[in-house]
Amino acid sequence: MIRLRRVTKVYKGNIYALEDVTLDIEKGEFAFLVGPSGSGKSTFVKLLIKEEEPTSGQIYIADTNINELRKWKIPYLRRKIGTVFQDYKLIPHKTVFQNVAFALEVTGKSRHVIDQQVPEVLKLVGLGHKLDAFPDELSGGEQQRVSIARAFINRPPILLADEPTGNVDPSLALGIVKLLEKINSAGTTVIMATHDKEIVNTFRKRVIALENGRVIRDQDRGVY
Amino acid sequence: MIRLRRVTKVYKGNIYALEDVTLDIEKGEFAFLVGPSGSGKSTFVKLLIKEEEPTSGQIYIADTNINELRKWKIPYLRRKIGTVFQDYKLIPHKTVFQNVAFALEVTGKSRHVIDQQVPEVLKLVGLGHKLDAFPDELSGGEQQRVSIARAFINRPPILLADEPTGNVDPSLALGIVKLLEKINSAGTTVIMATHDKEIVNTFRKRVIALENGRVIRDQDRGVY
Ligand SMILES: Nc1ncnc2c1ncn2[C@@H]1O[C@H](COP(=O)(O)OP(=O)(O)OP(=O)(O)O)[C@@H](O)[C@H]1O
Ligand SMILES: Nc1ncnc2c1ncn2[C@@H]1O[C@H](COP(=O)(O)OP(=O)(O)OP(=O)(O)O)[C@@H](O)[C@H]1O
Ligand SMILES: [Mg+2]
Ligand SMILES: [Mg+2]
Repeated sequence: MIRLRRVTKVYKGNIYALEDVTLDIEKGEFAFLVGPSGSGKSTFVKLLIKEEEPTSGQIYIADTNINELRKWKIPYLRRKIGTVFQDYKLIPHKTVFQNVAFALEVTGKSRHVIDQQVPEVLKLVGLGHKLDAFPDELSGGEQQRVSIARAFINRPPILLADEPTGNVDPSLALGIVKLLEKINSAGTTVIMATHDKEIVNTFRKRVIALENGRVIRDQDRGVY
Repeated sequence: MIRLRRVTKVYKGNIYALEDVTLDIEKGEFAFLVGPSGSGKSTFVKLLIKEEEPTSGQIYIADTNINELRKWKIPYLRRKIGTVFQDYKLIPHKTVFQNVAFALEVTGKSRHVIDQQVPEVLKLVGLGHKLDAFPDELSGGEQQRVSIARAFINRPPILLADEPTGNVDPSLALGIVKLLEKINSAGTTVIMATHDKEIVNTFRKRVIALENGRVIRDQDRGVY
């Protein structure tokens, strides 16, 4: 489902954010992406949604070589991939409800479906009581949870979560990853970049470890 | 040094972010502030630097009642309190070096002192090689570390850190808190809001626990 072949990303100033990465992630897998700060996790995520392009190498998503994807097709790619960003990327002038509803509006869902599904998914992340709040009226962890709700409300085939539990307490973190596990058991391929050692060691999923842009370890049922 | 007397903060919509908080933090103490997402930790920090004002109650910093502080004096208050924000608040059009140098410029330090101290403090947080990078060219954890460097370069008497390790790996988190401990042993009062259970249980400092805006626990050498 997701295939990287010798993918390298060099930023200006000769910064090798990813170097010669080759790996496959099959449909329905759950993988943790771990590694020190600056090791390339967010870069990995950005390459998959074409927010950045590789310096060299090939990336295939569901058999499509995304290097060759025309610009006008990128929004369709991103609709297949729900993304929780490390910096949330919420729309400041829209409420919590509107931010999450937006993900359904762009796929043409009816008002009726939106009014039913948005509160439902926000309850799942514990924010049923914040529907009318604006992003700047939320705590850090609450903003993070809105970003999570928005990423999976469409039940996309792939869910990329870039450090989705960095700003929440351990019991809420557990709840979030259990939710990702539930989404995964429904068929969604889940890739979660994280620094949370406890979570990785608790869930024992595939662990892909990065260091200085290289994959140094890749284990099924791995530990941090 | 820091005294709160029956401090309550209610946001619009009747949200009690802090409720009837009374506590003292003495000069030179190190306290962890813990609690679930949305429990009031960031609100606590904002009240101390007058980014928000209490709905009721009194706040004293170094014997000054900050409720009565004139608006023009607020920058002087904030120079006494180095703050690491949960959302970093870096200046986008300034480099890493310039962002940190700014904290020294506003206290009138000479160019000579700035050119010597800025690289030094950035090396301490592992960013000696990123001086000329801009915030949007940094990883999440790197931006967090610039925010930390900027907060303590002035060796302020009080350091407030709002979740300074949320975006870094465990070994780097340990390094950061060890650095805060070193700053504390030099006389700085340190208050660190955190979700990191491991860190709190490792360092065994005073633990102030919030829940729904109330202090539910306050222990010396506490655990998460
Ligand atoms: N400007 C605001 N307007 C309205 N409500 C707010 C505002 N800022 C915070 N809140 C609410 O106040 C409560 C406490 O928020 P606060 O940011 O202090 O929590 P926190 O403990 O820092 O959470 P986290 O661990 O998620 O960062 C939350 O319910 C939040 O939604
Ligand atoms: N736009 C950019 N321009 C230049 N360098 C960049 C850019 N984005 C990232 N980098 C650098 O590439 C490297 C990898 O960054 P990346 O954001 O992928 O790390 P990360 O593993 O997500 O780190 P963290 O855990 O701190 O979020 C870092 O050295 C970073 O400074
Ligand atoms: Mg990152
Ligand atoms: Mg907070």
